[in-house]
Amino acid sequence: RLSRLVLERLMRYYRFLTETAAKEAVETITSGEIAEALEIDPTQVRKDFAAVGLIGMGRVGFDVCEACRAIRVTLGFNRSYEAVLVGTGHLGGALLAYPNFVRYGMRIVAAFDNDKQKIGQTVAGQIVKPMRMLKPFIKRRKIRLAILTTPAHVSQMLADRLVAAGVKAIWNFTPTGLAVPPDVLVRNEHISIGLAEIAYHLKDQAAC
Amino acid sequence: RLSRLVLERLMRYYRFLTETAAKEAVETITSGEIAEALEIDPTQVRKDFAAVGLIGMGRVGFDVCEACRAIRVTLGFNRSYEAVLVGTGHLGGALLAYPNFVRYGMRIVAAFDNDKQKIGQTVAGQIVKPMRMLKPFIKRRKIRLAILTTPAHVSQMLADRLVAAGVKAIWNFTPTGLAVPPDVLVRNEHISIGLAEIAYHLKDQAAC
Ligand SMILES: NC(=O)c1ccc[n+]([C@@H]2O[C@H](COP(=O)([O-])OP(=O)(O)OC[C@H]3O[C@@H](n4cnc5c(N)ncnc54)[C@H](O)[C@@H]3O)[C@@H](O)[C@H]2O)c1
Ligand SMILES: NC(=O)c1ccc[n+]([C@@H]2O[C@H](COP(=O)([O-])OP(=O)(O)OC[C@H]3O[C@@H](n4cnc5c(N)ncnc54)[C@H](O)[C@@H]3O)[C@@H](O)[C@H]2O)c1
Repeated sequence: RLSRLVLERLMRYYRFLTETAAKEAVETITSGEIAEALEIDPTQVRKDFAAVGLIGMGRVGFDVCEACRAIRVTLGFNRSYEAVLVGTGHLGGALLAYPNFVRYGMRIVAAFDNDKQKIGQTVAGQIVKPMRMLKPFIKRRKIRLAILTTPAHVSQMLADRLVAAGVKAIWNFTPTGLAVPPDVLVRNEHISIGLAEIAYHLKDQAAC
Repeated sequence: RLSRLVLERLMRYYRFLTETAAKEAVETITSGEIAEALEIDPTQVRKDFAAVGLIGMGRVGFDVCEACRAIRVTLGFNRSYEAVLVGTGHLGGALLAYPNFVRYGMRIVAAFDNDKQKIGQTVAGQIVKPMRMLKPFIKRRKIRLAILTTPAHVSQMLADRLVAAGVKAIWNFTPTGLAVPPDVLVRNEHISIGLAEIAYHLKDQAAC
């Protein structure tokens, strides 16, 4: 099994290779070129590529299409999976409106909220459904991923409902941790992580 | 200078230590306990702590308050800095509404948009200002950070305007890279990175 850090690096290679291949019709690329563009150690790049079955062709490097395919299959982007979103506020709306998730196999097929003013309205193309329809929808469509963009104080209660309905992964944007059974993955997103790099840079800046 | 990976780890330690200290009134903690909670190698934890001047007290570990303080100062969270936000749509609204940024020293003090329907309206407590006021506002308040939550096709043009106005860091939520001078930091956020871990987990899941 690959660790979270390896998976995140594979994703960064994948984004970089798909963008590079599309822009410049590049056929091969070396681990050195990837390492420089992504600020990753070149030995680490070769190790990660070997983990998905890619061996370099000496000085020429790697075949770009071959590398994209190997990463796609390893990460599971070649299969598509459906998701539901709970909490159609600001952040929920941005995720519903974002067109690029389908590149990674994910499609948001329904959105739920408990606010009477939102139910029945359209948010970024989805008609907001009431919470009583959540469990039957997940069971009927065999949904395995739920995206949680509700306030923090209701997130654990909602996670329990989602797990009971059969969900196997929760993409958690609320700032609190979630307790779930071992076969359910919680991926926590903390957008504020980026502030470490920003504050550190501005601190140095101020010094001049 | 600390690398981006070290800074991101320091931020994760900081969040963990502040949450732990607040919840359980814990006085000391060992690198092993931190490593287990955050899935980081314990030797790496000790190395990172040494980089901010923290030496463990043998079996007792580290003083929690002391560790928080050392990380705060290293990351620059002990100084506060103001930011402007450009693009008050879904994502911009979520960032304006998010109360926790002030814990890391950052306060969003103004929001700008070019949509006549949004200008003058209040979004998450901020009155949306027109774009012609962007440069004078940045110069007068000596703003050094701009948050970009506009569509991708206008982001480079806006980055140029922000740099010309004197901004030294751009927190970029648009899916395109930005070209800026060397003394300006661009921190790109790609929320979709989380899908690597999710798709990989669901791929395995499906196999059973
Ligand atoms: N990680 C970060 O850095 C970051 C950044 C921004 C926002 N957030 C978090 O994302 C979440 C959403 O933020 P937002 O600005 O979109 O908030 P919001 O208030 O705009 O949206 C929350 C939505 O959840 C709905 N809701 C509330 N209780 C519910 C329930 N019991 N069942 C179903 N729906 C319910 C509300 O009706 C609303 O539509 C919050 O937890 C916030 O802290 C995190
Ligand atoms: N990285 C990710 O995973 C991720 C996820 C969600 C959204 N996004 C990105 O975040 C950005 C915002 O997404 P959203 O859903 O909030 O979009 P949105 O359309 O709701 O908001 C965009 C805002 O920008 C404003 N705007 C457009 N052109 C402008 C200009 N020239 N000057 C000033 N303001 C201008 C619009 O009026 C609107 O208010 C997009 O680039 C989107 O791709 C990224």
